[in-house]
Amino acid sequence: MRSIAIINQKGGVGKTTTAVNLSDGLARQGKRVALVDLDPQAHATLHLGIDPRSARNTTYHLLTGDAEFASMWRTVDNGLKVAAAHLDLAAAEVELAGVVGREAILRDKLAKVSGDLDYLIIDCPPSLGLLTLNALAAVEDVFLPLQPHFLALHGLSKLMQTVGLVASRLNHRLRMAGVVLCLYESGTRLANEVSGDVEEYFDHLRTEGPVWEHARLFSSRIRRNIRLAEAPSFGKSIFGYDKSSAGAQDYHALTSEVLSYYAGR
Amino acid sequence: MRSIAIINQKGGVGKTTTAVNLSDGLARQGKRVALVDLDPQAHATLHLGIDPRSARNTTYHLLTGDAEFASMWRTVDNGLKVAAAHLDLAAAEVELAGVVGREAILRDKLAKVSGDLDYLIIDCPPSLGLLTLNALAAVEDVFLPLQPHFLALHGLSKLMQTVGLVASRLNHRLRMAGVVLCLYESGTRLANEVSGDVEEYFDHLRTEGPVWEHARLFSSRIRRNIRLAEAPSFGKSIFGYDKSSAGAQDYHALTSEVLSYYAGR
Ligand SMILES: Nc1ncnc2c1ncn2[C@@H]1O[C@H](COP(=O)(O)OP(=O)(O)OP(=O)(O)O)[C@@H](O)[C@H]1O
Ligand SMILES: Nc1ncnc2c1ncn2[C@@H]1O[C@H](COP(=O)(O)OP(=O)(O)OP(=O)(O)O)[C@@H](O)[C@H]1O
Ligand SMILES: [Mg+2]
Ligand SMILES: [Mg+2]
Repeated sequence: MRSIAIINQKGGVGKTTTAVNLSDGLARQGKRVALVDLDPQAHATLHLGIDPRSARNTTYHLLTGDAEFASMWRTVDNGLKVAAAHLDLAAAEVELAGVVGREAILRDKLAKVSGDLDYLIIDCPPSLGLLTLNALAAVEDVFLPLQPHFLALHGLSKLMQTVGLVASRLNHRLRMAGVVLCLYESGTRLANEVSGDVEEYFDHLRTEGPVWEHARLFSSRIRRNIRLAEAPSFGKSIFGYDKSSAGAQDYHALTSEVLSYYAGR
Repeated sequence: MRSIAIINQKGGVGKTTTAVNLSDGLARQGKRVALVDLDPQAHATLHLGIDPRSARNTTYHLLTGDAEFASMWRTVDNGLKVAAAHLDLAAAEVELAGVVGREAILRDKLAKVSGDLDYLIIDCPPSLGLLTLNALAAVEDVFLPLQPHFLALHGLSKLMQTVGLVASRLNHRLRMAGVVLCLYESGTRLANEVSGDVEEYFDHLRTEGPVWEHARLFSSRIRRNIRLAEAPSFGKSIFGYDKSSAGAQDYHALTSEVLSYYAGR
């Protein structure tokens, strides 16, 4: 099972949109895919038409209680399994404050489903707190959606520091897989310049150790496309909502690129 | 002194861009303005060309130590005063966990500068934690930047709940002033529909009590404009960077609307 954490502490950069559309993209290629929503805002859950309050078990119960993944899968189009989030997750950080091994809870539960899935993708909140740490301690690969705006690089080094710490102290298998440029405004100098800066940043980072040595800028860029913002209001991925849109093209390209990334490993 | 908290727990909706440009807009109208950065990411600070690490005192010291506002103002163009943030603020929530009256720290310090300023604007992080609570406990008015996308309304009621709680338990002067539509994609059905929904939401909310009775959708909408994203890389507000841009027009319109909002109160 390939396991991916979608992270970026910056808000509104395309984490959820990428988590949902990559998951459905892979499911449509016949893979057995699970999407795990670890954000108290539950936007990935809502994006696929699931009401967090209707879920008997959510990732809140997974982290703070005895619930296992098997008891919480909701299946949507194309066989895609979803582990719903709920606002109660916001309390998890406080509730788990004193618990030993509180960053490793997800990893133990993940291990039990790894035989049944090809891909497991975790959508994380815009923070580097306990929820994101659980994701990082549990998965093999980190995907980083990034909006090529001015302060994108500023947050990047802090983020990579966190990834490095988790890799050394909690999860030796953790690898930085790549950056996905999102909300890409084609033809603007800003997008062009920041993309170049990100490329350069990872060129240097690659020499720093095994966590980084295969990190790349995915060549598939997700352009700004209003269809991607409309899809959630229909409870669908971009493929379910408007297959011919630029947004669908871009996430299809990303899906193919991710499949060959894993084929080559 | 008019005091404004710029809040929205959703990430990347234009809080910082609005805080910075409204502050400079008001300063350029001859007002005595202070911008207080309460986000550990310090994007407002960086936007105006200030390095958080170069600041002797930051809002971290304000919240967790003895530092007062007077010791930390940095003055930028047009006499605009800035209280810089720093990543250490991320630890403030934990550090202040046991402290009595920890949501009221900012209010006490704000009171000491109210004589010297016309406007004080606080840029908040994308969360409803201790930092945002301090801002809400300290100010008179709440401004809500909102991107008219599908899940915008979903977060709105949770947000208003928080404002209501602070108003009743910590700050009887707190008022919901208005929503500023940001990242507005003109001509799209999504922006149109969500704006209509927001308008309707506040029409109903207005009958719920004094906190809400003057809440409105500001008529000035901030359209998507790449210049707004470029300005931070020059350490300037949109007015300092490109006065003729659509972004400058829109924030100028908002500034005028805010001035008449206060003139009429
Ligand atoms: N390429 C795109 N084109 C147009 N709209 C987009 C695109 N990608 C995302 N959006 C929209 O932008 C908003 C923010 O995206 P998204 O929710 O995926 O970001 P996020 O990083 O998950 O945010 P958060 O930090 O709050 O979890 C959403 O309303 C989404 O529908
Ligand atoms: N109207 C606009 N047109 C184009 N770009 C914009 C506009 N408003 C904001 N931006 C850009 O979008 C990104 C997010 O905006 P901003 O940082 O102001 O949001 P925020 O709500 O403060 O985010 P956070 O939740 O991370 O604090 C920034 O890179 C900013 O420069
Ligand atoms: Mg998200
Ligand atoms: Mg901000």
